[in-house]
Amino acid sequence: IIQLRDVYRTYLMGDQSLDALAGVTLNIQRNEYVAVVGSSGSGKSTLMNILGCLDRASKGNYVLNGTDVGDMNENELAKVRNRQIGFVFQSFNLLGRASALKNVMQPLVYRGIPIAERKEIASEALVKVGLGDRMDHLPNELSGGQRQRVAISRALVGNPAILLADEPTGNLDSKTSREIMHLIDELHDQGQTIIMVTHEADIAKHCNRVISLEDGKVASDVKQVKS
Amino acid sequence: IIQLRDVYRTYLMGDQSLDALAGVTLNIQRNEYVAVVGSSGSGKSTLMNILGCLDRASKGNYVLNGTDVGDMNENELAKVRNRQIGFVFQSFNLLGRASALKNVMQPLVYRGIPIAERKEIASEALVKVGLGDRMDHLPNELSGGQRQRVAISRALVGNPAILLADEPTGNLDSKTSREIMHLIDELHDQGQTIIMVTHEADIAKHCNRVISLEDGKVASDVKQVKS
Ligand SMILES: Nc1ncnc2c1ncn2[C@@H]1O[C@H](COP(=O)(O)OP(=O)(O)OP(=O)(O)O)[C@@H](O)[C@H]1O
Ligand SMILES: Nc1ncnc2c1ncn2[C@@H]1O[C@H](COP(=O)(O)OP(=O)(O)OP(=O)(O)O)[C@@H](O)[C@H]1O
Ligand SMILES: [Mg+2]
Ligand SMILES: [Mg+2]
Repeated sequence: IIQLRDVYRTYLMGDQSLDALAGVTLNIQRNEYVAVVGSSGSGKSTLMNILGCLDRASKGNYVLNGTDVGDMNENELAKVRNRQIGFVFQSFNLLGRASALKNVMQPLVYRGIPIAERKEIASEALVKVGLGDRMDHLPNELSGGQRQRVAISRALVGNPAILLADEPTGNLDSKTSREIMHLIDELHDQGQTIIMVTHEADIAKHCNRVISLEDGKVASDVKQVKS
Repeated sequence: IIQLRDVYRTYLMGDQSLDALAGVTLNIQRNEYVAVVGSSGSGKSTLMNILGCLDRASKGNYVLNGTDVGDMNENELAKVRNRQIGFVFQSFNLLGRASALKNVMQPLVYRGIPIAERKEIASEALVKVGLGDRMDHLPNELSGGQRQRVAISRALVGNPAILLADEPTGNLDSKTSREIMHLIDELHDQGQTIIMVTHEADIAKHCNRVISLEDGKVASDVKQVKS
């Protein structure tokens, strides 16, 4: 479902160039459950942004679902992002002036769902992550872990074919982390493809493949038994 | 050094009131190494913001270093914050338009250190957290964990009497986490007081006391052998 061929992402700073990704080649099959690991600054979020069509590769090829992403224009990319991909960002990226409920209702707009139903689906999603009594709070009226759970709900609510989650449990205590991983496991059981950046070994155990990045390259790529 | 007496922090939302802290009483001695734990939304960041003089209690008393914080005006509070306290925020709170270096130089201004020396001290602090080659990057040109390390450097650089760290290793891989914990341990060995929110058991092991919050109250307060 995902094919990367020798992908680079290069930043120019003055007269220096920095390769955040330096030649990444990867194939990910439908319904794989992939953990992306690596030290701070190794390129994980950069990789996720390219996979999620939020950023373009500087060099190389990205084929998603049979289509070359490099050929798509802004409208087509937006369509793919809104309909096929659910994204949990490392810094949540919630709409600051919208309530938790409105934030989770947002992805459903693109699926042509009427407002009353969007409200109902989004409320249920928030109850599922323990935020039933926080639905009207704005992001700055929520704790760090509550914002993270709103971001997770928003990513899961449209039942996306591909979930990209950048450190989904980074701000959560172990009990809440387990509840969140249960929801992500459920999405995987429904046949969806999961790609998750994590630096916690316990979280990576949910996956059946671990890709490790180092200095913008794939250092290792190992299949494992999901435990 | 820190005394809280029956502290409340209440938010009014429409006709409802929400107690983020609901009667917290605590004494923390100089040079203690305290972990604050508890589930998402239990009141940890609210407690840290009050301890760091960034927020005021709605009810109750806070005596810091013998002075009642409730009696201080804005100027006095700012003075305390800038000179006695180092703060690592859950969402980093870096100056968005300043480089990593300028961000880390900032706390030294309040200590009357001349600019050339501020630059030197800040550079060394960034090298210590592995960001020697990222000093001129702006926060949005850094990875999540790199931003976290800049925030940590900025909190440590003024050698504060009290370090308040809200999930200092949340976005860091285990190797980088160990390096950061080494620096925080060093600060403790110099006699400073450390209060750290964490949800990772390995991080809490560095502490000699664990305070657990639940629904805005202290659920347990246990001394332990630092391991
Ligand atoms: N401005 C606000 N208005 C209303 N409620 C708020 C506001 N800020 C925080 N809260 C609520 O206060 C409670 C405590 O928040 P706090 O940020 O202290 O939690 P926390 O323990 O740090 O959680 P986490 O582990 O998720 O970071 C939460 O339930 C939150 O929803
Ligand atoms: N806009 C930019 N300009 C220059 N360099 C950048 C920019 N954005 C990111 N970088 C650099 O690219 C590298 C990879 O960043 P990325 O965010 O992908 O790392 P990461 O693996 O997600 O790290 P972390 O675990 O800390 O979140 C980092 O070294 C970072 O400094
Ligand atoms: Mg990252
Ligand atoms: Mg918090």
